Amino acid sequence: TNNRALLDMPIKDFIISSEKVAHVQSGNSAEHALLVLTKTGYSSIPVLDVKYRLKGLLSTKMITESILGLERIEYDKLADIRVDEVMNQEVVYLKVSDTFQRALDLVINHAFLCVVDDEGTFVGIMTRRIILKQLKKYIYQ
Amino acid sequence: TNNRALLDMPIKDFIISSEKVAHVQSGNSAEHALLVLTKTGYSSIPVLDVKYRLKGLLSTKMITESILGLERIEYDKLADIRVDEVMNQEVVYLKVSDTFQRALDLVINHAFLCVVDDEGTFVGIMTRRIILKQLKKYIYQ
Ligand SMILES: Nc1ncnc2c1ncn2[C@@H]1O[C@@H]2COP(=O)(O)O[C@H]3[C@@H](O)[C@H](n4cnc5c(N)ncnc54)O[C@@H]3COP(=O)(O)O[C@H]2[C@H]1O
Ligand SMILES: Nc1ncnc2c1ncn2[C@@H]1O[C@@H]2COP(=O)(O)O[C@H]3[C@@H](O)[C@H](n4cnc5c(N)ncnc54)O[C@@H]3COP(=O)(O)O[C@H]2[C@H]1O
Repeated sequence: TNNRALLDMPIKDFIISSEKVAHVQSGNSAEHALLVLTKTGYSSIPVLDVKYRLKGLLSTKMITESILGLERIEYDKLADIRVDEVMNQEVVYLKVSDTFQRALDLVINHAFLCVVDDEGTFVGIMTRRIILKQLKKYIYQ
Repeated sequence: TNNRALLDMPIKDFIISSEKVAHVQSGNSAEHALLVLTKTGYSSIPVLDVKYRLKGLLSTKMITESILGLERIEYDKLADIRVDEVMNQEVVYLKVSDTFQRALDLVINHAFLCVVDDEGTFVGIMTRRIILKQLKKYIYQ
C-alpha cells in the first residue's frame, strides 16, 4: 500500500464495535461510573443516552477532580453527582464514512475517538492502538 | 525519509525529559499518589527512588482497584498503603540508544514508555502522541 492508499482507507474495518465498548448511561451517578471505570480498567469511556446517542466522554480524572476538596478527596459526595455534571460534552468524533487520514489527524490529541453514524447513533470507537498497528504494518512492508 | 531511515532513527530527539515528567517516589502513600495523578491529570506515571531509578508504573486504576471493597471504594485506607504495594513493577522500558522501531513495536501495547540510561537512571518518556506525530509527518510527505 502506498501513503495515499492508506490515508484514503475507510475506517469501518478498524472500528471496535459498540457492544465491545464499556460505557455509562446519561443520568448514572458518578459513583456508579467510577465503579465501571475501575472494573473495566479503562481511564476514559463514552457516555450514551437510552437511544445510544453520544452525550459525552467521562474519565476517572474528571470524577476525582470534581470532588477534590481542600483537605482530602471527598468520595462520599459521588453518589449525589451525575455523570452529566462532570463529563466532557465537547466530544470530537468520527463519522463511519471518514477515512484513516481523518482518524490519524485526530488521534494525535485523543487516545480514542467515538464513531457515529448519520443518525448520530454511537457505533463504536477507533483507538490509538489500532491506528498504530496499521501504521506499523504499513511501514514494515 | 524512507521507511528504514525512520525506523533506524535514534529516539533521543523524541524523549520528553525527566524534569517534565510527573512522577511519585517509592515509599509515598497511595493517598499522596492519587492527589498527584488527579492534579497532573495523567492516568499513569513512573515511580522513582531517591536516585531516580525506575521502580515501577502507577495508575489511578491500580490504586482504585486495591481499595475496591465489597460495598464501596474504601478511600479511608489509602493513607496506609504505599505506592510500592500497588504499582506494576514489571516495567517495559527503552534505553537511550534504542531506535524508533523499538519504540514503535512497544507502544502498540503501552501508552508511554520510560527511557533509562546505561546506569538504569530514568531520563524521560516516549509517548504514543510523539510517535504518532512522527509517523504522520513521515506519511504525509
Ligand atoms: N483491558 C485491556 N486489555 C489490554 N490492553 C489494555 C486494556 N486496557 C488498557 N489497555 C492498554 O492501555 C492503553 C490505554 O488505555 P486507557 O484505558 O488509558 O485508554 C483507552 C480507553 O480510554 C479507550 N478504550 C479502549 N478500548 C475500550 C473499550 N473496549 N471500551 C471503552 N473504552 C475503551 O480508548 C483508550 C485507548 O485505548 P488503546 O487500546 O489505544 O490503548 C490502551 C491499551 O493499549
Ligand atoms: N495535560 C495534558 N495536556 C495535553 N494533552 C494531554 C494531557 N494529559 C493527557 N493528554 C492527552 O491524553 C493522552 C492520554 O493521557 P494519559 O494520561 O491517559 O496517558 C499518558 C500518561 O500516562 C503518560 N504521560 C504523558 N506525558 C506525561 C508527563 N509529562 N508526565 C507523566 N506522565 C505522562 O503517557 C501517556 C500517554 O501520553 P500521550 O501524550 O501519548 O497521550 C495523552 C495526550 O494526548
